Amino acid sequence: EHIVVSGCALKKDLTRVTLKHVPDQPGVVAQIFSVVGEANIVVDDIIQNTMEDGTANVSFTVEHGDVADLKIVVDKKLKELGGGSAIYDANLAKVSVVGVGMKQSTGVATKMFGALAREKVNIQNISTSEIRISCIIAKADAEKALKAVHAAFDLGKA
Amino acid sequence: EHIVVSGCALKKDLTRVTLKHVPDQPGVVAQIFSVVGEANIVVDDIIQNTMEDGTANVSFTVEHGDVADLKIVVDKKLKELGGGSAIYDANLAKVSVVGVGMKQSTGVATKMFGALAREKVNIQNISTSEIRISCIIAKADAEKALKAVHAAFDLGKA
Ligand SMILES: C[C@@H](O)[C@H](N)C(=O)O
Ligand SMILES: C[C@@H](O)[C@H](N)C(=O)O
Repeated sequence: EHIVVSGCALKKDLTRVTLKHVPDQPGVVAQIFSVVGEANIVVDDIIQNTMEDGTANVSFTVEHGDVADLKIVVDKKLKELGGGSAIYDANLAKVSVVGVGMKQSTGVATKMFGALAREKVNIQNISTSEIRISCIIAKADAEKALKAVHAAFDLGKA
Repeated sequence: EHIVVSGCALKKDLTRVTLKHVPDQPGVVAQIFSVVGEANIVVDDIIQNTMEDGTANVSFTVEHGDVADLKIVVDKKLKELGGGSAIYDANLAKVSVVGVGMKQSTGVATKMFGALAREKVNIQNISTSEIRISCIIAKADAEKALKAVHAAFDLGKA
């Protein structure tokens, strides 16, 4: 049987920007991330869902740092775009399972979600790829979440 | 200067499930993906945003296949969970930029979004990792989107 999951990781210094109900039209995210980049803000993950009602929700994480600058450029751009509101949240952590071929391996994500659920850790954001499944959770849950995922995948053994 | 982007890819056979307003409580996604897995449905990407109002929006893609089975298990689980509605959409494509170290390289995502914006391609979902930035778009935009991204990153040259 393949060993698919090779490790887990925890990131505690991050700020999440949640943009609710931005206009779901071409050019919107190009403009938003363009001004964020011009302000020299380094973006970590980007997640977008469409609400299929003319609006979309975009979340992105940045390294802790100058949230004041971030707010200025994002709020200004949302005004120009004529829609959407921004919530800034720094009381977070990102717990990840790292491995290879994780999509073909059905059940890896479910196992991670189950481990967090058993510890009553609420999952706020999810982002997946072949090599990483990440969940954003409350900072207070960070250590408990890491332990739970570590145990669920037997990562303690060499 | 680093060559960060090594290629782009297009996936045209996928179905997206958009779950709007699911209860934002521990155990919810563990249950949803558990029943999806039990029905032998292979999940591709999972994206979740929190609405910070007690509900969350979860999108996931599956290989084209038995959407009928998928609907049965998902609709049943949402009823049990007491909240949320599901939209199933197969008229989609996923265009991706593939590379390494793409997060440190500010501007790769913005460049991709800009390329799609100039072609008036609407981005419905976004998911990013260090090795891949993926955008879900309308199937009708697939070829135009791939060409635009290919050109933006000069991928035609050997
Ligand atoms: C919401 C945003 O992604 C928009 N659909 C765009 O293409 O830019
Ligand atoms: C919405 C869903 O992710 C929920 N927050 C959970 O932890 O399962």
